Amino acid sequence: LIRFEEVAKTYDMGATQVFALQGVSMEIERNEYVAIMGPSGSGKSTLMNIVGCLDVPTAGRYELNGEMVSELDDDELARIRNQEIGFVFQTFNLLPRSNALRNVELPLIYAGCSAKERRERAVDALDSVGLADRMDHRPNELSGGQKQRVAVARALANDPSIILADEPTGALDTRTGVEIMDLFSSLHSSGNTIIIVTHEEHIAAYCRRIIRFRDGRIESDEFNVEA
Amino acid sequence: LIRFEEVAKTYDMGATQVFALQGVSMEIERNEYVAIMGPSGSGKSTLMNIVGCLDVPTAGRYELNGEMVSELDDDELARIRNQEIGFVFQTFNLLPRSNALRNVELPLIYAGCSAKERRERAVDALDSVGLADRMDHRPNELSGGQKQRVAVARALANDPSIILADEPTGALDTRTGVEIMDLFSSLHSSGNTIIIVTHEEHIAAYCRRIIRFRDGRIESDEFNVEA
Ligand SMILES: Nc1ncnc2c1ncn2[C@@H]1O[C@H](COP(=O)(O)OP(=O)(O)OP(=O)(O)O)[C@@H](O)[C@H]1O
Ligand SMILES: Nc1ncnc2c1ncn2[C@@H]1O[C@H](COP(=O)(O)OP(=O)(O)OP(=O)(O)O)[C@@H](O)[C@H]1O
Ligand SMILES: [Mg+2]
Ligand SMILES: [Mg+2]
Repeated sequence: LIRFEEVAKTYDMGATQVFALQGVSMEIERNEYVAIMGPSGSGKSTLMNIVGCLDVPTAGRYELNGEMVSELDDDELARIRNQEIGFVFQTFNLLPRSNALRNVELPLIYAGCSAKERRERAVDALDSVGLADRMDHRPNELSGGQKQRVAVARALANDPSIILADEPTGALDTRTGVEIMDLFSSLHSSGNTIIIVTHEEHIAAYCRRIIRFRDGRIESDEFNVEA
Repeated sequence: LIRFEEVAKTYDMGATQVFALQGVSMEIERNEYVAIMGPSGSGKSTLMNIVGCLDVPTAGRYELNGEMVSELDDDELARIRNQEIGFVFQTFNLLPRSNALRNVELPLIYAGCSAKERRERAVDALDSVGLADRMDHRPNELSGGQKQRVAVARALANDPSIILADEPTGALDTRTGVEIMDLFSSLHSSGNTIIIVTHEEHIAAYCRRIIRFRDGRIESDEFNVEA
């Protein structure tokens, strides 16, 4: 499914360079449930942006379902993103002037869904994250945790086969966080591939495999025997 | 120092109303170290915005250092905010086109500091949160946790007597989070008043008092004997 070979990402800051990722090689099979952990600035979000075809590596090879992603054109990348991948951004990226329902409908518009089906699926997704009573609120009319739950609902609306979630419970209290993780776990048991960035051990405990990063490199990659 | 009497905040959404805060009465003395906890959507950020003079209550009285805040004009409110209060927002609110150093210098420009002193204090503040090597990065060139640490540095730069921090460690790994809390604890022991919103019990454990909210009301208000 996902294969990285010596992937690197370097940012050129003029006088200096930042090595966000260095020599990353890993494979993630279909229907895996993986946690990505590591200190602040260690390259986790950079990795997720590349896996999700939102950014390209500076060096190395990235293969997704047998296709060399670095050789695909923009249209093919957009097709993969829209059909295969649901993304929960660390910074939410909600449209400020659209309400919660509209924000969740957005990926369904690209997928060519009818207006009626779009609304039904968006309502279901918001209900599944406990926001049935906040659908007509715009982002500045929602609390921090509510904004995060809208971002999770948007990632689920299109029923993607790969879910990439960057700190999906960071702004949530423990109980709300557990509800979101139960949602991801049930998506995992129906066959989806789930990759979650978290710095909380009790969230990573839901996953089957934990890959730890430090300074842009894989520090460890272990199966989680408790899950 | 801070006295709330039956403070309420209601948002009028047209057909419905949202009761973000209802009948909140509390007192916080100078040099207290208080944690605010509660589920997502329970009114924590709404409370902090009112305490920080960034928003006004719909009903009730708010007294700060003996002055009735609801009767002050905008200039007086701005003076209190700039001199007395350092604020770490839940959504960071960094200026996107300014680098980390410039973002931290910002409150010092309003305080009338010389350019030389401004730069020195901003460099010190960024160094104290572990970002000496990211000063010339703009927000989109920083990781999530690094952005949060810039927001913390900005709140400290002006050496305020009251620090209001809304989830100051939410995007940080445990070790970086502990470093930030040690910073707050040393500010507390030099006489500052610190109020922290968090949903993590191990962060609240640093504080001397824990006030828990539910559905816009105070559910409990206890001293933390371990601290
Ligand atoms: N501008 C607004 N218009 C309408 N409703 C609002 C507005 N701002 C906040 N709310 C509502 O007020 C309630 C309290 O929000 P608040 O941001 O204080 O919650 P919180 O306790 O900080 O939650 P979180 O832990 O998720 O950050 C929420 O239910 C939210 O939807
Ligand atoms: N556009 C950019 N230009 C320059 N440097 C960048 C850019 N984006 C990220 N970086 C740097 O790359 C490194 C990795 O960033 P990344 O966002 O992947 O970290 P992270 O592991 O997600 O951290 P966090 O847990 O704080 O979110 C950081 O040191 C960051 O400062
Ligand atoms: Mg990140
Ligand atoms: Mg909040």
